[in-house]
Amino acid sequence: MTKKIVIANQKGGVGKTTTAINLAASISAMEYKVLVIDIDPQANASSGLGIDVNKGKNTIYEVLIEDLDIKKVISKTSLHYLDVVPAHPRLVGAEIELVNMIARETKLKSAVKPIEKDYDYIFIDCPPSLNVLTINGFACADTALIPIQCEYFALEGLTQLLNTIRLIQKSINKKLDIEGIVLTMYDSRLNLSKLVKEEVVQYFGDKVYKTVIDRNVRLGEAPSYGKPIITFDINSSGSQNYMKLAKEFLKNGK
Amino acid sequence: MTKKIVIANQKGGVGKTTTAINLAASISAMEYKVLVIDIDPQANASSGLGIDVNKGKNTIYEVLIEDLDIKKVISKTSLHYLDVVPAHPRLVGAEIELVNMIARETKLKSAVKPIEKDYDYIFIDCPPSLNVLTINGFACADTALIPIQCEYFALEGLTQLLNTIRLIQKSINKKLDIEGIVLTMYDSRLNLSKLVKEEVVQYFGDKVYKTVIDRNVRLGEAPSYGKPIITFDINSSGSQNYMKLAKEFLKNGK
Ligand SMILES: Nc1ncnc2c1ncn2[C@@H]1O[C@H](COP(=O)(O)OP(=O)(O)OP(=O)(O)O)[C@@H](O)[C@H]1O
Ligand SMILES: Nc1ncnc2c1ncn2[C@@H]1O[C@H](COP(=O)(O)OP(=O)(O)OP(=O)(O)O)[C@@H](O)[C@H]1O
Ligand SMILES: [Mg+2]
Ligand SMILES: [Mg+2]
Repeated sequence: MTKKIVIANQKGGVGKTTTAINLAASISAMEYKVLVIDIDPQANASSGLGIDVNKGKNTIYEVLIEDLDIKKVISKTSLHYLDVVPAHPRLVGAEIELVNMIARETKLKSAVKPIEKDYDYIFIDCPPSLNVLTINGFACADTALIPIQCEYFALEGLTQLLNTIRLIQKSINKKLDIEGIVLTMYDSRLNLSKLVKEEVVQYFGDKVYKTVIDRNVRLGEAPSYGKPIITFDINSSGSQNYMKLAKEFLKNGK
Repeated sequence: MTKKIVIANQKGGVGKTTTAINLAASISAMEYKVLVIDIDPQANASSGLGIDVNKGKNTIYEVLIEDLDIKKVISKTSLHYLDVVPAHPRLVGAEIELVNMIARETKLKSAVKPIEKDYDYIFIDCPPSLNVLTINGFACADTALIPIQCEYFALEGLTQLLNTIRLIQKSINKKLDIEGIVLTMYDSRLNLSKLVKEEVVQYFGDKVYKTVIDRNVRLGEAPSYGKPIITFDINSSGSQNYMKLAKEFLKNGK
């Protein structure tokens, strides 16, 4: 049974894309079939998985706005069990283009239906906002995985994010649940990291993954080679953290 | 003559808010009258300057959507020469609410006109997207100041940002110019920081400020006390960096 997980947080730069790429890659390394769908106009998950975004051939834009069959845009990655549906900067206009469409919030959900059974896990990477693209991600998913950066501002947006999830649960996706909360860019030398971690664990309890993603420069370098961390530097703490997260994610799912 | 500067970059978490708060505060410390206008629904610049966002009294939302006089929402900060126009999470709906309004892109520009002469500098903090709120910021401003985080993904979004600025210059704001590019979260121990810096200087030449903002945890701690760095920890490298940037900014303006 396929599981669809949206990776969302409207706060910018908290590690959504880094988590989408590396959690998906680590799970695919255990021979589960995994798909990453990039719905962010920045297309960072696409380029981080080796797609040349400027080639600009068919992307999620054509799927959402021109009803192109999603099978036509699925691309291979450097990992055998990992595919990606790339985004493109032209997606910036989707907010306005979708406004007057019928069922604009469930475009992604309908587009994904025919290919769901081909994958064990589908991860959706969202832009840093609560716009119609992110809402499409929430409407399509079974659960939401929320990266939280160990910074003060990252705490401030949580109430807004939870309110949005509640609204989605009441209206367009009754079964949406929280998959888990992952702390990112943790630096054990900093009080700020420890304080934020304490607050998040107090707020969310056992929804918070035991695995914490430490700050590790190799995670920032890997995307410039178009590779997930597991193929870029398997011995780095970043790679080990994401492999550990993958195992905890799979265990929770049982 | 008042100068209005929009601080924008659709990439998330690059230091837009941290730059808006601390550059404005440093300039106000030199006894220039400065206003920060927060147009991000996250309202981080508002809380970072000591505003209790949940009190929810009148904010930029009422100014943009209900044509409230901006004078009614200007709030004091802990610094004598620094005021702030706060935002609120309800601004999330502004994208849809503004869609059918006439002159939706220049709402902020008209709202600010009556109070411009009361300030020497007005800084506008934008959300991490190129939506109608950010476009209002671009339409209102004389120049755009672009923070770039010393990370690979931060480079990727530059073309999209420059394309948007060019579109704005051709249509709604012919005089919009680039004020400057500031490198943020620089870590001199990391190759990644050095590589990104080289690329940015190669791309933008002397538009790049000589002052680089180093990664400094005190910049991340200050907002939890609702204070700019200059009043939170004036001896920190973060405070010294932003004071230096303020001097360079003022010198360029001459
Ligand atoms: N654990 C980590 N250690 C070091 N750097 C990291 C880590 N996680 C992410 N980064 C870097 O921090 C930056 C922000 O991360 P990322 O782009 O994944 O966040 P995001 O939430 O997807 O951003 P956006 O809101 O723009 O979509 C990136 O440059 C990334 O390479
Ligand atoms: N030079 C720095 N050193 C250390 N931490 C920093 C620095 N600049 C910003 N930060 C921290 O990094 C995080 C991101 O910065 P900030 O929120 O200012 O970025 P932003 O571009 O405004 O984000 P958003 O895209 O969500 O609006 C914040 O938690 C902030 O406190
Ligand atoms: Mg991202
Ligand atoms: Mg901000």
